[in-house]
Amino acid sequence: MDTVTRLVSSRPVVIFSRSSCSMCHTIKSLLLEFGVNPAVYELDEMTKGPEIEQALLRHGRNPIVPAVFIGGEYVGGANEIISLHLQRSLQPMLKNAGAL
Amino acid sequence: MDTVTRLVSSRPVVIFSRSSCSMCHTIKSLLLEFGVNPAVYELDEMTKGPEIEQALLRHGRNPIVPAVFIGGEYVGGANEIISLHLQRSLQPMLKNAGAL
Ligand SMILES: N[C@@H](CCC(=O)N[C@@H](CS)C(=O)NCC(=O)O)C(=O)O
Ligand SMILES: N[C@@H](CCC(=O)N[C@@H](CS)C(=O)NCC(=O)O)C(=O)O
Ligand code: FES
Repeated sequence: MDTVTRLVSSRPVVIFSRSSCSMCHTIKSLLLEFGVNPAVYELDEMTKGPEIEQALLRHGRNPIVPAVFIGGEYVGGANEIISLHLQRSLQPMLKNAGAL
Repeated sequence: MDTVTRLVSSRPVVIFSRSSCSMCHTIKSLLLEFGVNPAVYELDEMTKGPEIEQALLRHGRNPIVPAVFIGGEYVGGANEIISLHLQRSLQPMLKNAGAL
């Protein structure tokens, strides 16, 4: 099992982020406001950061951050999360994953 | 005259950016849509990038990018530019600076 797979299956909501990225900050805040307790991995602060970036790139995620996984599944970046939120699909998705 | 002062007085609209930052991309696009022809400096792609970052930090700009100068004056980051746009104050400011 590669690192990303192990990390994303360990918590209902997992966010790969960079601490310097304000768009990542926005998405983190949005999920926190829902009452979610996400696992947040700041790739610029982790020794394994480059390895995880490579894995995300291989999974087709480019540009890389933010990368949001819900229930172990890749959901999307900032655009997708915000679209789902506007379509009122985000909360049901979080509930189904046991994040709420 | 320090590098930043020289750069920001050379064109009506100057943007300090990072090529990897999507918020910078949004602000660049917004100004281009106005018909402005900004000087864009991608700090992650310039040898002088770190020097310019230090100068911007000393001028109180933290976090650093995007940093937008109009008519040689520091106007703000993404939040300020978007607020001015919503208040309909951005276009007059651009006109006064000779950018439109
Ligand atoms: N449209 C994407 C934008 C993602 C994006 O551009 N992320 C930037 C940071 S804001 C990035 O990862 N840049 C390339 C890199 O840092 O490797 C989204 O909605 O999440
Ligand atoms: N509120 C600021 C946010 C600026 C910001 O957080 N910029 C980030 C990139 S999105 C940054 O420069 N981070 C620190 C750094 O990279 O030095 C704005 O509206 O522009
Ligand atoms: S680095 Fe600026 S929005 Fe992501």
